[in-house]
Amino acid sequence: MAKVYTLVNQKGGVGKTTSAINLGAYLGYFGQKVLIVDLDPQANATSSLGIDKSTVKNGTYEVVIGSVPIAPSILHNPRLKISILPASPALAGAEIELLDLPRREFRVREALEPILDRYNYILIDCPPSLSIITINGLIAALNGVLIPVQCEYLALEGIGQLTQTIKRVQASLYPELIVRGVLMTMYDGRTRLAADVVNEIKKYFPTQVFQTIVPRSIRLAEAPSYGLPIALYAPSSGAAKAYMDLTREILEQDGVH
Amino acid sequence: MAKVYTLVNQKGGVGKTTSAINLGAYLGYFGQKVLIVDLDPQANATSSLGIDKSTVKNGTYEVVIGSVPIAPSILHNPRLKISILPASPALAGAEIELLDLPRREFRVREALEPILDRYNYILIDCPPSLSIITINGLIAALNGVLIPVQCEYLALEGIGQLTQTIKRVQASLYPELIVRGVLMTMYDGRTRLAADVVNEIKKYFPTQVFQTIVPRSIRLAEAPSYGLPIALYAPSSGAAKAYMDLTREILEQDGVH
Ligand SMILES: Nc1ncnc2c1ncn2[C@@H]1O[C@H](COP(=O)(O)OP(=O)(O)OP(=O)(O)O)[C@@H](O)[C@H]1O
Ligand SMILES: Nc1ncnc2c1ncn2[C@@H]1O[C@H](COP(=O)(O)OP(=O)(O)OP(=O)(O)O)[C@@H](O)[C@H]1O
Ligand SMILES: [Mg+2]
Ligand SMILES: [Mg+2]
Repeated sequence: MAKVYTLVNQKGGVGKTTSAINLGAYLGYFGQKVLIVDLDPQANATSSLGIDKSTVKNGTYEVVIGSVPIAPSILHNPRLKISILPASPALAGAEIELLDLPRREFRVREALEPILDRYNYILIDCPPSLSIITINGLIAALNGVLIPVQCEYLALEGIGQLTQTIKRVQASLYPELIVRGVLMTMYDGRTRLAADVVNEIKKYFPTQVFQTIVPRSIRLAEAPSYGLPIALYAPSSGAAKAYMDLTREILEQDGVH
Repeated sequence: MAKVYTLVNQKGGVGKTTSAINLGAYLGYFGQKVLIVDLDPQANATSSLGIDKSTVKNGTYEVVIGSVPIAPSILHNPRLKISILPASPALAGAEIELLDLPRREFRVREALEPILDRYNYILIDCPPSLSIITINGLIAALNGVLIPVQCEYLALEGIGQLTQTIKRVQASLYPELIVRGVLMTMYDGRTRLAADVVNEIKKYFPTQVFQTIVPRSIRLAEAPSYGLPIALYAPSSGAAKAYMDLTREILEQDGVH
């Protein structure tokens, strides 16, 4: 039975997609069967794996809204040992369409059920908003949410809203929803601000901040232009080491050896 | 009569808020009367000017949805010579509420009408999405949109969707909507990727990319934690010079001396 983690933060550009791809790739590297689900209409997770989103016929939209079967819609990348349910351009229209559908908040969770036994890990990438698409991501997070937080001041501002939304979902739709972990990203040691933000976030989430902190590294911004995770693009970089450490930390906590 | 520019890009973390605040501050520095309108529920523009969003009673939500008069809701910052219509926490609920209101796409535009003659420039900051709040921002952009684009690969992916949305708004709701300019941000000279992205964007917008390119600078990430624009926080930095140059470029093109 797969562990399902959803990457969520409505603050934009904090490393949600980058963390989904690189954590996914290292989980594959450690022998886990991994599926990435791209819930973002921008389809950044899809293109980070070298897939042209305009060529995607059946993706997240078709599966979640159009009830196309999920298994044949999943693309496999043998080199990376990870699979992806890609985002097609139609996903941009899903916000409005989801509002009128039955069980509109549970569509992603229900779409994943038939394949939970085929993977060890499923990582869901969300857009930078707290809309119905992201609510679907929260309810599908069977093992909790991973919250990437950029080590910059403006990223602090949105944490309150995010935790309020999580509490609202726990109260009304999915009581077992948990925060699985908070990942500090884009840490730049040249400024005291980064350490201040880390300390602030640790006060907010005393037990959930991962020990691993991802440094700011231009290599991470270059890798998607080659359709590669950092593990293949720059395996000896500090950023690669950080995502490998994070993966080990998660596997250890999950009791996977 | 104010010139109204809206900063828009659904890709997260590309410098929309940073550009609204720092362009705004330098317009004030050059003697222009400036109003910032914070349309983002994260209220980053509000907090970048040192305002605690939880203390905001009447902000964008109350004016646009609750029909509270706009003028008394505007906060003035004498030191910066700029004013702001701040975002209050209630703005997070606006997405759903706007959908049922009459003239739901024109609420921001109509809310600004009574005060257009009090300012020289009005800059509207949007959230990272193409939702009804952002559509309001597009329709209120009397003099066009400013599109900040981060000089990184993933930021390229969303441009197609953004221009499609602009075309849809032109076709159905606001034919005179234009792209006033595209601002390249977070340029990091250490990687060839940045120059590649700039060239790619210039092919997409042959006549609209501003000459000024904003470099990646940690000073810009530090400034909001002090509630200051770069003009006051680090006036001799490369980032400050870039936003000053951008402001001059815009004033010159607008025929303001
Ligand atoms: N640790 C890092 N160091 C440097 N650059 C990074 C790092 N992590 C991500 N990036 C780059 O920063 C940008 C934002 O990251 P990413 O797109 O993963 O964030 P996101 O939260 O998914 O954004 P969105 O909110 O738009 O979905 C991308 O260009 C990415 O390549
Ligand atoms: N040129 C720059 N160099 C370095 N850091 C920058 C630069 N411009 C903005 N930043 C920082 O990068 C982060 C993202 O910028 P900002 O919040 O302005 O983007 P945004 O597009 O408004 O984000 P969102 O999509 O969440 O609204 C912030 O922490 C900001 O301080
Ligand atoms: Mg993303
Ligand atoms: Mg912003």
